[in-house]
Amino acid sequence: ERIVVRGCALKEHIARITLRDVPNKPGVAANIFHTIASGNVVVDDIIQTISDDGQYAYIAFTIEYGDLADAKAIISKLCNKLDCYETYQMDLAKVSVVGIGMQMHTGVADQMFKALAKAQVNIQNITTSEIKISCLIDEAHGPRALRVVHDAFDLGGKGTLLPKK
Amino acid sequence: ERIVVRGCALKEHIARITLRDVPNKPGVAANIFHTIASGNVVVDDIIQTISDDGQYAYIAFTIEYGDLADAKAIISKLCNKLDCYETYQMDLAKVSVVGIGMQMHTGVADQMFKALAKAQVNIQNITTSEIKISCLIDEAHGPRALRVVHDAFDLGGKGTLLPKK
Ligand SMILES: C[C@@H](O)[C@H](N)C(=O)O
Ligand SMILES: C[C@@H](O)[C@H](N)C(=O)O
Repeated sequence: ERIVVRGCALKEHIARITLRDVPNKPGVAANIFHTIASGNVVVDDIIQTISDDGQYAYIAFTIEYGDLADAKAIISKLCNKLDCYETYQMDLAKVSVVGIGMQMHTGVADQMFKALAKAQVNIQNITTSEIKISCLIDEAHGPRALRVVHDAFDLGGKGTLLPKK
Repeated sequence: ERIVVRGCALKEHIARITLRDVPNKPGVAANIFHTIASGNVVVDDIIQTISDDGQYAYIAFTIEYGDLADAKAIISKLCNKLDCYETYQMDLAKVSVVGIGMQMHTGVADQMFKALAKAQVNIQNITTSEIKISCLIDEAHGPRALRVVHDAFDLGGKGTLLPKK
């Protein structure tokens, strides 16, 4: 199937919170995101992987800078209760490629990651949806990453820079 | 902003491959997904988290059952070269909620995870996009998970079961 990459985008000023050694049992994610929702913290992306033995989960989610202080207060109490721990990372940006087509991920991932590799941009997190591949990177690499990805897919005038929220 | 959940879906017969202790250096993801693309393995979702000290990455991706044999041959060679290791999980399903609206993730995640928790369904992986939250679960829980999520959002006739590809 032909891959049609329609555009790319950059979102800046992102903070990431990662909960580590989270018990991998039913109900734990509900507890975490209910607590966060009640604290009025707006969560953008959520990524969860699990440990090799299935005992623990690692849940990373991104938020706006403005919510970081509230989030930290909520998360530290939560981690005490769940016996897990949290790490924070500021100054992140998300560079995304948007396209259409089933083979989207394998073919496009190859090209997008190659463009970032050539520009020596390290990929911290990856998430995908049917029409998009997103990478969390150091904010300092943001504009350059957008440019090299834009060029890799010959987007001409189609690339966009998302408005800073 | 009002959250409008439009529907939910279930995709069955999913296999997940997780690469663990992957060196977290520029170029490594490009190498991995170029190798996979050259082997004609179609990758669906990609999820990457990184270790606390930033040394290692954990990359999980889902594929169709049909590609598993080819993928195993490619991945074991790759892991030898990169000095990382891989784990496989079959019999997975992906239950998703599709909606519209910025607060989508925080409010909807809370409700979706609560519904799965009440049904004692364990969430193995989580990925989100602007309009969707997806959870990888045991395939055995698939139909039940779809039903409880469908009911939690009062979807009436809107829920869907994706065609088995
Ligand atoms: C870690 C968390 O996602 C857990 N597995 C749950 O189902 O809630
Ligand atoms: C692990 C891998 O994603 C690495 N960080 C890279 O940029 O390629």
